[in-house]
Amino acid sequence: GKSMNLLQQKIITEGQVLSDSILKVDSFLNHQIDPQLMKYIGEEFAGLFAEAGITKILTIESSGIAPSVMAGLSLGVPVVFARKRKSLTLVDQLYSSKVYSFTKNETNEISIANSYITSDDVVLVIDDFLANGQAALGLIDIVEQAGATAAGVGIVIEKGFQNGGNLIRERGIRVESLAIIDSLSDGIVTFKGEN
Amino acid sequence: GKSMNLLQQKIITEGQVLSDSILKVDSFLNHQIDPQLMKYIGEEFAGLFAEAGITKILTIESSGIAPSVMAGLSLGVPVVFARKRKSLTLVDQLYSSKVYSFTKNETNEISIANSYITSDDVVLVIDDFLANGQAALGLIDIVEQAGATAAGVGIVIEKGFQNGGNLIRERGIRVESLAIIDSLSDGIVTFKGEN
Ligand SMILES: Nc1nc2c(ncn2[C@@H]2O[C@H](COP(=O)(O)OP(=O)(O)O)[C@@H](OP(=O)(O)OP(=O)(O)O)[C@H]2O)c(=O)[nH]1
Ligand SMILES: Nc1nc2c(ncn2[C@@H]2O[C@H](COP(=O)(O)OP(=O)(O)O)[C@@H](OP(=O)(O)OP(=O)(O)O)[C@H]2O)c(=O)[nH]1
Repeated sequence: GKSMNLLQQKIITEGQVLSDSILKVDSFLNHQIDPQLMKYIGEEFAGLFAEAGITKILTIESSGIAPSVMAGLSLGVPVVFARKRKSLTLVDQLYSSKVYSFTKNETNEISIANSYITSDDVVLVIDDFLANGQAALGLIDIVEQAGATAAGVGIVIEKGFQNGGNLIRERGIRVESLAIIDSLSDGIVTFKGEN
Repeated sequence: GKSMNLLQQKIITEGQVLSDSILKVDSFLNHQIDPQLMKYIGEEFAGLFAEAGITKILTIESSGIAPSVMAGLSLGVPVVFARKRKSLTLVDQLYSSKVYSFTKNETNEISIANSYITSDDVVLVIDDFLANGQAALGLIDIVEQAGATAAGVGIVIEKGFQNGGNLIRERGIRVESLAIIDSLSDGIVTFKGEN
């Protein structure tokens, strides 16, 4: 079949399928980080959104930060990460959004200080995983509260068998995922387009 | 006086002195991130520790991630970030350390999966702020639990008027801080070496 890109190769060689719905990639994305891979990922996002007039990247702590900072480096724009909890200095006027967790059956609030996103911003939302899509929708909601433009969403790994991708695309927002997983059944990673 | 480096200039022009002991730099380090500045910071750390045989960088979520990933890119080594809370995939054997917060008067546990640090590792610990030093000491404790070598600590902003720097240096561990603040009194940032 088609040659696999570097990210897909890393998923196959280092990823661990924990269940039919969970892929563990702690060795290069979610706990240990491969900086050179992050740089490639950032350059990939930058290339995909090069013509979109991006002025800012929005992400969420913690795993979204590394891919976002590399994309921001390539695009020459700042990166803002939403906080899940109050921090020592997050004392300003905030944009907040509720994010529901199916796994935990609970709703949490994510926040961004309003000084870091304005209605002039053209925003690229970036995150590591796209699963149920609630975090990405929360970031898009913040973009809209600020009156800014959501130019699109960049995702490292999309689980195509979950609904997040549908939820965002049916709103007319562009989603670019560097790897799309069709299935994790029987301990096997199947990418979209493979059979 | 001496010419200021880029980081010091950003602190002076964008930093907000919130109290005699707290400097807010949310516009480029702790909430919004300036990727190019992070790249310079990473290159600075890489240069300082170029001869140390570093095999791994250890940091802690969230603000330590961006400077660490850029340092890891320059040094060509992986970055591992300690988790403050359980994550979906942090299910392995862990090294953990208790970290006391003076501000909150509480102790929390930070953890790293033991597969990501071994006794062969020569570790550079990196964090954004050095204040009371408890987080850095917790990371050093994890390095020692793993039987690895703590080559040193890289800090973006050290508050020299707090005890963290002393605590680490008196253990014979090298600390390299890119900016050292002697005082935040009267709303003014005074760097070490200025009067
Ligand atoms: N490794 C891995 N992670 C997955 C997978 N599917 C979802 N996640 C992540 O798990 C976390 C679960 O999020 P929840 O808010 O509980 O959402 P959910 O149950 O509705 O999916 C999120 O991490 P997060 O909040 O982004 O955490 P952090 O890593 O940024 O701290 C999400 O990115 C998967 O297949 N593999
Ligand atoms: N902006 C700013 N932050 C400071 C300053 N002094 C300490 N901090 C940060 O505040 C947080 C307070 O840590 P605590 O664990 O409560 O420790 P402490 O009271 O003993 O200092 C830490 O952030 P953290 O856990 O690293 O949070 P995160 O940003 O990584 O999420 C630390 O880096 C300061 O002068 N300015």
